[in-house]
Amino acid sequence: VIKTNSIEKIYKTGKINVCALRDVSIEIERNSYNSIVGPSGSGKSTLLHIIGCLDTPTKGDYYLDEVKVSDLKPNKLAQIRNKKIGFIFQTFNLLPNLNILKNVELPLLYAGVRKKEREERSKDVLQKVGLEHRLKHKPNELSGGERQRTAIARALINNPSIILADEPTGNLDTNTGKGIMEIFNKLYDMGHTIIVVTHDNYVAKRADRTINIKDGKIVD
Amino acid sequence: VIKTNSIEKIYKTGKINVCALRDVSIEIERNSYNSIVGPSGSGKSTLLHIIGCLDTPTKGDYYLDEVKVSDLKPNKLAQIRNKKIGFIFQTFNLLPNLNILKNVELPLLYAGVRKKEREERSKDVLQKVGLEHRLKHKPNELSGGERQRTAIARALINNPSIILADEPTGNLDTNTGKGIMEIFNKLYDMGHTIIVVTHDNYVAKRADRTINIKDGKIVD
Ligand SMILES: Nc1ncnc2c1ncn2[C@@H]1O[C@H](COP(=O)(O)OP(=O)(O)OP(=O)(O)O)[C@@H](O)[C@H]1O
Ligand SMILES: Nc1ncnc2c1ncn2[C@@H]1O[C@H](COP(=O)(O)OP(=O)(O)OP(=O)(O)O)[C@@H](O)[C@H]1O
Ligand SMILES: [Mg+2]
Ligand SMILES: [Mg+2]
Repeated sequence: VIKTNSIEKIYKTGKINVCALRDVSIEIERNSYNSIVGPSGSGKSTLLHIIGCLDTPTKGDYYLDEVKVSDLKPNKLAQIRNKKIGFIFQTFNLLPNLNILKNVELPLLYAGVRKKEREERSKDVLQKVGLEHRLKHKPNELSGGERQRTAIARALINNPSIILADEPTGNLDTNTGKGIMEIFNKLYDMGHTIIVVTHDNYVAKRADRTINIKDGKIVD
Repeated sequence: VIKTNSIEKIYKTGKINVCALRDVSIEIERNSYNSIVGPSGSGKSTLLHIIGCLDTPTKGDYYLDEVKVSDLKPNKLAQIRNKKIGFIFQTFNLLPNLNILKNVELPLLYAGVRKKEREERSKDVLQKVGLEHRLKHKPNELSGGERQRTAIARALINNPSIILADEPTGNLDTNTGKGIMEIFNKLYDMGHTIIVVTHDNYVAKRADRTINIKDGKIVD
């Protein structure tokens, strides 16, 4: 379902040039459970952003469901993203001025779902991640792990076929983290495709396949 | 060196009232290595902020080096903080418009250290955490784990006697995390007092003493 062909990503900011990914070619099958591991700064988040249609490579091609995504215009890219992909950011990226009930509703708002249904589904997924007692809190009125779980809830609410998670348990104690892994397991059983970037060995081991990255390259 | 007496912390925001800590009384000795563990949302960051003079309790007293800190005015509190405490935030709290060399210099700037020495010491501690090749990057031009290491460098540059670390390895792979733990070990050997909030069992086990928190209370 996901196919990258010699992806290269160079960040160019002012005088700074950083080659974050070089010659990355991977194929990920539908309904597979994958983990991406590697040292800090090795290019994992960069790769996940390209797979998630949130960034474009400087060289190479990316095919999602056989469509050459690397060629698409921004609004077409956004459409595909909203429909097919649930992205959990390493830095959560919650909107600071909305409470978490409204933050989690956002993907449904973009999908044109009506208010009453949005609210019910938002409450439902927030209850799944153990945050039903925090619905009216804004992100800065939460603990680190509660913000992380809010980001997880928002990524899952639209039932996307592809779930991309960047360090989803980094701020969670072992038990709460296991609860999140159980949610991912259920989604995998229901046919979803899962890609988790993680430093947590427990999380990496549950994947069928682990992709190793070092200095922007895939290694075995 | 640190003594809290029946600390209570209630967050009051609009209609929301959350009791984050209740009746917390702990004593921490000079030159000890402590970890604080507990479920997500249990009050760990709240307790660390009070110990770090970044927040005040709603009830109870806090003594730092036998001074009743809970009574002090904000500017006196800031003085003590800058001199004695190095705080590593769970959310890093780096200044977005400064590169990391300048971000890490900040505690020395407040301490009145001259430009040339600030720059040398900043480079030195950034090299210790493996970021010598990223000095001119701003925080948004870094990976998650690189931001975390920048926050660690900034907390350590003034050689504070008390180091408070909130989930310092949450975004780091095992090897990079071990490197950070080595730095903490050396500081402990040199007489510093260390308190680490962590979900990482490896990190918690290295402490001489572990404080368990659940629902805002200390448990055994
Ligand atoms: N500004 C605030 N207003 C209201 N409630 C808050 C505020 N900040 C934190 N809380 C609540 O206080 C409780 C304790 O928060 P704290 O950040 O101390 O937890 P924690 O143990 O550090 O959690 P984690 O492991 O997830 O980082 C949480 O349940 C949180 O929702
Ligand atoms: N906007 C940017 N400009 C310049 N360099 C960047 C930018 N964003 C990231 N980098 C660099 O690209 C490299 C890869 O970053 P990436 O975020 O993909 O790493 P990562 O593997 O996710 O690391 P971590 O495990 O620490 O989160 C890093 O060394 C980083 O410094
Ligand atoms: Mg990353
Ligand atoms: Mg916390």
